[in-house]
Amino acid sequence: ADLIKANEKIALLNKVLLDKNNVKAIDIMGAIGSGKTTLIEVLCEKLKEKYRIKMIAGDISTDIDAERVKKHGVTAYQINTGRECHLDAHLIQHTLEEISLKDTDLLFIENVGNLICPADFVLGTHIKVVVISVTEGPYVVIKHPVIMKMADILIINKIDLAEAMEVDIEKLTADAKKINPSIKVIPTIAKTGQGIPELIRALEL
Amino acid sequence: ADLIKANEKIALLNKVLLDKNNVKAIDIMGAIGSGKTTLIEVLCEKLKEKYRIKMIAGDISTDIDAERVKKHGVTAYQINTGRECHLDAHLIQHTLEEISLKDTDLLFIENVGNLICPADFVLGTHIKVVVISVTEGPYVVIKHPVIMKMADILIINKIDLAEAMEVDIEKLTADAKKINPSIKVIPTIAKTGQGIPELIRALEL
Ligand SMILES: Nc1nc2c(ncn2[C@@H]2O[C@H](COP(=O)(O)OP(=O)(O)OP(=O)(O)O)[C@@H](O)[C@H]2O)c(=O)[nH]1
Ligand SMILES: Nc1nc2c(ncn2[C@@H]2O[C@H](COP(=O)(O)OP(=O)(O)OP(=O)(O)O)[C@@H](O)[C@H]2O)c(=O)[nH]1
Ligand SMILES: [Mg+2]
Ligand SMILES: [Mg+2]
Repeated sequence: ADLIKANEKIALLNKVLLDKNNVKAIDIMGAIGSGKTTLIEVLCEKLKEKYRIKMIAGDISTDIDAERVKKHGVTAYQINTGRECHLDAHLIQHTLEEISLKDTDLLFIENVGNLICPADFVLGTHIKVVVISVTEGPYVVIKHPVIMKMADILIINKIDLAEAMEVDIEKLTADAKKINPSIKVIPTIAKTGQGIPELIRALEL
Repeated sequence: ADLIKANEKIALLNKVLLDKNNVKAIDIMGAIGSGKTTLIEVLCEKLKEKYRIKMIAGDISTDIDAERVKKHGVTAYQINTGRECHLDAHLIQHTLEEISLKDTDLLFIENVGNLICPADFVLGTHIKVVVISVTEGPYVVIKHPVIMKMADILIINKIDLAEAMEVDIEKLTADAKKINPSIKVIPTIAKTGQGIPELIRALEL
């Protein structure tokens, strides 16, 4: 609880710094392999003409995600958290010191693949997104109420596999709205770009 | 680090108690929605004639998994961890007090859906299993070396979707063996029972 309070203080400082530099920051959380990086890749492709974009990737190990995003001509920074199951405001504060914020309009932060830990550690972003995949089964929303409550947008990805998984997207959406009535729910196929225009509108970009 | 040490002490006590009662315990960890409960359901169907089976399910919220397993005529206990991203030896110690161990041969423990936290909190089981799904993408093994190192068996589930996901099962297997040369890797389709006889042999059941 003390760790959470201390983290919130640093998150506020991060937000002040981002606002001072007119940088819009988006925290993209979600289950392991739900499609976070693919979504960021496709958003970079669609938005890099309009905004100067940078990205921070968090994983316990490897720099794979930052490297994937760099291929799209976007500056990306990788944080390895070691054994921590979430990014925290302090790690972001450090990385923000390396980034030229005055030359940045939009910052995507990809959190560690985990539906539990990131809920308790806000980073100081303007928008919080959670990505789940239909391949995780029908109970993934109701099983994770804490992260659903703190999210602004829920992306239900890999809907191309909904039929093979026998998962009902309407039911997942209803589950989310029951837990968090103001959450926006967007079904996507990150691989093909389906749902991305709607996501961009929801992100007000 | 102190928490991890303290947990190991209690885990040892759990193991002593299980051994005293001739109960074989298996910790089933894995990503969110990777197929842990489905695998336990199918193992219960195949093994309940041969062994007296009990199950403990861990989730931050809901009793869905314990209820699913009960439908197979197996006694199941649900632990809700609240905000904790993993089961721990202390929670298991408590639950073991409720279980009639002398009337039990085999205990399945389904850990919270998470590929990071459970690696640091052993429960006192005889076998540690990790379940991943091909739907999590090609990097899931190399991204989670800590849990791969401490596991005895890696189950690669949902191989029916490997083609749709363009994921190479051989590559995932090689990744695992590079991190942990003694790990046994078993591809499965929990939904249909494919790979289950091989899993039963690997579990020495
Ligand atoms: N079928 C299908 N596959 C997808 C879709 N979106 C992403 N994938 C695949 O899912 C796998 C995981 O995608 P990533 O973007 O790496 O997922 P992630 O959430 O960033 O994963 P981590 O950062 O490792 O937790 C990859 O093989 C992607 O190609 C989709 O809409 N449909
Ligand atoms: N296509 C396919 N789907 C599967 C397979 N095994 C399980 N599923 C489905 O995957 C979803 C999740 O399965 P579960 O058994 O609930 O997974 P879990 O790991 O217990 O999930 P959590 O406990 O919530 O982390 C369900 O819709 C299952 O029917 C498989 O081999 N192939
Ligand atoms: Mg990623
Ligand atoms: Mg389960």
